[in-house]
Amino acid sequence: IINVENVRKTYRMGDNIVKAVDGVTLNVFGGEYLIIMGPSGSGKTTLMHLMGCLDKPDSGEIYLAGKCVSKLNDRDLARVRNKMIGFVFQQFNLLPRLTALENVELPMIYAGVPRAIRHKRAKEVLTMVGLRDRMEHKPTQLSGGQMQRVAIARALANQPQIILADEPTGNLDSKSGEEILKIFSDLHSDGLTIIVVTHDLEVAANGQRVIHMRDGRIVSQEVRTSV
Amino acid sequence: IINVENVRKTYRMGDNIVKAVDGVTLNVFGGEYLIIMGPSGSGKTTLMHLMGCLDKPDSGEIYLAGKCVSKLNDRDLARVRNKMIGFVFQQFNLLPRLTALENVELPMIYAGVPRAIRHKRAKEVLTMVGLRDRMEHKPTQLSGGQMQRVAIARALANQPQIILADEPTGNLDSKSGEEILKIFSDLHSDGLTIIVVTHDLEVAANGQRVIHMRDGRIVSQEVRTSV
Ligand SMILES: Nc1ncnc2c1ncn2[C@@H]1O[C@H](COP(=O)(O)OP(=O)(O)OP(=O)(O)O)[C@@H](O)[C@H]1O
Ligand SMILES: Nc1ncnc2c1ncn2[C@@H]1O[C@H](COP(=O)(O)OP(=O)(O)OP(=O)(O)O)[C@@H](O)[C@H]1O
Ligand SMILES: [Mg+2]
Ligand SMILES: [Mg+2]
Repeated sequence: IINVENVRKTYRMGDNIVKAVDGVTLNVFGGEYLIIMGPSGSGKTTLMHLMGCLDKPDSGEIYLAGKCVSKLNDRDLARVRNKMIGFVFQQFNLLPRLTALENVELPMIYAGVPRAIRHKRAKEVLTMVGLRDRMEHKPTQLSGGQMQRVAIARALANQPQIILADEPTGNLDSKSGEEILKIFSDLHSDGLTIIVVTHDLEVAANGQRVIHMRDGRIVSQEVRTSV
Repeated sequence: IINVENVRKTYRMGDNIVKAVDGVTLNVFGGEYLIIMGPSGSGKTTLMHLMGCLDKPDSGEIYLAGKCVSKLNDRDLARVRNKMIGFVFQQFNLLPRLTALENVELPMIYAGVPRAIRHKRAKEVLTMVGLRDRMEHKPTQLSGGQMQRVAIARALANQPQIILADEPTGNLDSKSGEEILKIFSDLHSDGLTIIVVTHDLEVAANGQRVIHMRDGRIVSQEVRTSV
């Protein structure tokens, strides 16, 4: 469902060159539960942003459900992304002046979902992540783990086909983390494609395949052979 | 070295009341390595901000090295805090327009450290956390784990007596996390007081005492009896 073909992303700072993604080829099949691991700074977030069509590679191609992403204009790209992909950002990226509820409604507003329906759906996903009593709180009125759960709820709001979650449990206690992983597993059973960046081996244990990155490249992968 | 006496912090939002810290009494002895754990939203960050004198309780008292914090004026409080406490924020709180190096120099500028000395010290602590090649990067040019390490370096810059670290390894791979914990252990051997909020049991294993919070209160504690 996502094909990454020899993709590169380089940052230039004066004379300094950072090869954040340095030739990555990766094929994610529809319905896969993929885990991405690797040291801090190895390029995981950069790769996730390229796969989620939030950023363009300097070379190579990205295909989303067979469509070549670089051939889409910005408006079509935004529309496809909004419809197919739910992205959980490592730094949450919540809008500070909106409540938790309004933050979760945002992707649905963009998708043209009628007010009553998106209101109901936003409450539903916030309740799913345990934030029923925090819907009217703004991000500065939430704990770190609560902000992370709002970011997760927002990614689920539009019922996307693909979830890209960048370290979704880093700020959560083990119980809250397990609840989130259960949500992901249930969605995976429903047929969604789940891609999770994590540093946590217990999170990684939920995936079907684990790829390891180092210095902008994929250096190894393991495929789970059990049921 | 820090005494928390029946401290309360309540947030009011319209008719809603959130008892973030609901009567906490805690005595941290000088040189202790204390771990604070608890579910998301249980009040850990709020308690840390009160202990670090970044916030004032609604009731109860806080004593820092024997001084009653509420009796200090803002300027004296800021000076004592800057000199004694290094705080690692859960959301890093880096200044986006400053480089990693400049962010780390900030507490030293405030303390009146001469330019050449603070420049050298900033480079030293950034190298300690593995960011020697990232000193000129601004926060938006850093990975999540790199930002977290800049926040840690900044907390160490002024050689404080107390380190308050709010989930300092949440964005780090296990190797980078271990390097940070080694720094904390070394500082602890030098006599520093270390207080770490964490969700990670492996991090908790480094402490001498673990307190558990729930709904704004301390509900249990364990003291390590081995060497
Ligand atoms: N805008 C930028 N300019 C320069 N360098 C950048 C920029 N963004 C990222 N980098 C660098 O690219 C590398 C990869 O960053 P990335 O955020 O993808 O890492 P990561 O694997 O997600 O790390 P972490 O586990 O710490 O989140 C890092 O070394 C980072 O310093
Ligand atoms: N400014 C505020 N206004 C209203 N409620 C707040 C505010 N700040 C925090 N809260 C609430 O206070 C409670 C405690 O927050 P705190 O940040 O201390 O939790 P925490 O234990 O650090 O959680 P986490 O592990 O998720 O970081 C949370 O339920 C949060 O929603
Ligand atoms: Mg990252
Ligand atoms: Mg917190």
